[in-house]
Amino acid sequence: MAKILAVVSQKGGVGKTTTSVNLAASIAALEMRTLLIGIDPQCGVSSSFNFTSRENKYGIYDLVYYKVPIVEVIIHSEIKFLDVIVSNVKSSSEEDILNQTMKANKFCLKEILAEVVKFYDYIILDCPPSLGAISISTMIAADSILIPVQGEYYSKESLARLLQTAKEVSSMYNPSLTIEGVLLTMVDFRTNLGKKVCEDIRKAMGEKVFSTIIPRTVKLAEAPMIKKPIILSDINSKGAMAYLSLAQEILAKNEER
Amino acid sequence: MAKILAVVSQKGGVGKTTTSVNLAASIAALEMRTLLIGIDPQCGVSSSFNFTSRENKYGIYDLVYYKVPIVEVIIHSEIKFLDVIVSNVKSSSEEDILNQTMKANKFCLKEILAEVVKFYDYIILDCPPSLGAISISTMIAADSILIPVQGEYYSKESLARLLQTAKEVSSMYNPSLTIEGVLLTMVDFRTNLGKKVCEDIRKAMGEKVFSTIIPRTVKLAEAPMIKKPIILSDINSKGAMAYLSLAQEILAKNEER
Ligand SMILES: Nc1ncnc2c1ncn2[C@@H]1O[C@H](COP(=O)(O)OP(=O)(O)OP(=O)(O)O)[C@@H](O)[C@H]1O
Ligand SMILES: Nc1ncnc2c1ncn2[C@@H]1O[C@H](COP(=O)(O)OP(=O)(O)OP(=O)(O)O)[C@@H](O)[C@H]1O
Ligand SMILES: [Mg+2]
Ligand SMILES: [Mg+2]
Repeated sequence: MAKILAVVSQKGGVGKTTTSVNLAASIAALEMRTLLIGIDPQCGVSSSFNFTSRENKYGIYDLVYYKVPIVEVIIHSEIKFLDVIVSNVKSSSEEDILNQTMKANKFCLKEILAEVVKFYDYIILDCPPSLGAISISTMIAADSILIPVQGEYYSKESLARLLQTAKEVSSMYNPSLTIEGVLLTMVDFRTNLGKKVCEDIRKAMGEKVFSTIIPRTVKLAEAPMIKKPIILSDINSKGAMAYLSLAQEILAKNEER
Repeated sequence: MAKILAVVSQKGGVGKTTTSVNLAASIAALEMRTLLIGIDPQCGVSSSFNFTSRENKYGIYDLVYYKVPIVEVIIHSEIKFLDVIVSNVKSSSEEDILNQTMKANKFCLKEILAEVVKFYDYIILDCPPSLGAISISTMIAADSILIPVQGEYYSKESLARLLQTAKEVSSMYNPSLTIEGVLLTMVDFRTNLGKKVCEDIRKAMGEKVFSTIIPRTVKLAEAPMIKKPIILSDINSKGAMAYLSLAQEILAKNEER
């Protein structure tokens, strides 16, 4: 039975897509069967790989709205144990339709994933920068949430709002939803700001903060332009090592599954 | 008659709030009467100032949903010519209500701003990271849109989708909507990536790209923690000079108004 992880934050540009893509690739590199799904209508996941237009033909929109069978939508990536479903939403009206469909049936994603949980060890869901219907329905389908926090800016109010929403989702729709952890991303160790945010977060979230910290590196900033997960483009870089260590930390925590 | 500028991008973390706050503060420093409105339910604008809870009492939510008179909601900031309206959305259910209200009456923001355009020279609107009902209704109320593009990552698809949405808004609801310009933000001049993105953007958008480029600086990354626009916390910093030069560029372009 796969562990389903949703990567969520309503704050934009904190590294949700970068974390989803590189964590999924790293878990697959550790030989765990992994499915990465780009739920975010901004198509961040599809622009992180070099899939052909034939491979990208179907995506989350077809799955949820046209009810295309999930096996038609799954793309086998060049990493052995990594499969991907992209978000192929092509316009804001399609985004609106996806939003309305997931608002009308909050459990639609959970029902779709139920068909494939037995084929995978981990399923990673990349969410849009909001706490609207798409993110809510994704949290209903998930076992736990991973919250990226940018190492240069930490807002107590926005973390509190996210935790409150997760609590509401768990009390109303998904009692087993837990917090996998808070991940510090884009941390620049040379500045005082980086050190201060790490301290503030550990004070607020204690044990829940992953010991792995993702540093700000040029190679991770470039990764979307190269259209490859960092473990494929530069396995020895600081970014690749950080995401591999995060994957190991998550596997160790979930070993008893 | 005020010029109404919406700062829009569906990509998260590209510098929409940083640009709205610092551009509004810089235009006010040039002695133009300026109103900054935080439309984004994530409250980015309110966390960029140090307003008291009494001042923050009302916001865009009260304006649009409870129809509180706009003069009750306007906050006079410590910068002489700068007034602010914050987004005081406190939960995801309030965010949903705001979304539904602006979807039901796309012109609600335009009707509200019509009451105050005569009191200001510039009105700056900070949008959420999406192209849903809130951003659409904001583009209907605006004269032009300013599009921040992060200097480390430029996606042709996501810029194309934004331009397409702006074209649809202008053909259906707001024929006078124009593009004020594309602003390169967080540019790191030391890397090849920064230079490549600047070249790609100028190729795609030519004249529409502002000659002012906003560099990536630690002081701008810290600004949300200091809760002050950068021209107040450090007028001599590269970030403050860049936003002042952007303000001058926009005023010069709109001089004939
Ligand atoms: N550790 C890092 N070091 C440097 N740059 C990074 C790092 N992580 C992410 N980035 C860059 O920061 C930008 C934002 O990252 P990303 O798109 O993953 O965030 P997001 O939270 O998914 O954004 P959105 O809210 O739009 O979905 C991208 O340009 C990415 O390349
Ligand atoms: N020029 C800059 N140099 C360094 N850091 C910057 C710069 N501009 C913005 N930042 C930082 O990048 C982060 C994202 O900026 P900001 O919040 O303005 O983006 P946004 O587009 O409004 O995000 P959202 O999509 O969540 O609304 C913030 O932590 C901010 O401090
Ligand atoms: Mg993303
Ligand atoms: Mg913002």
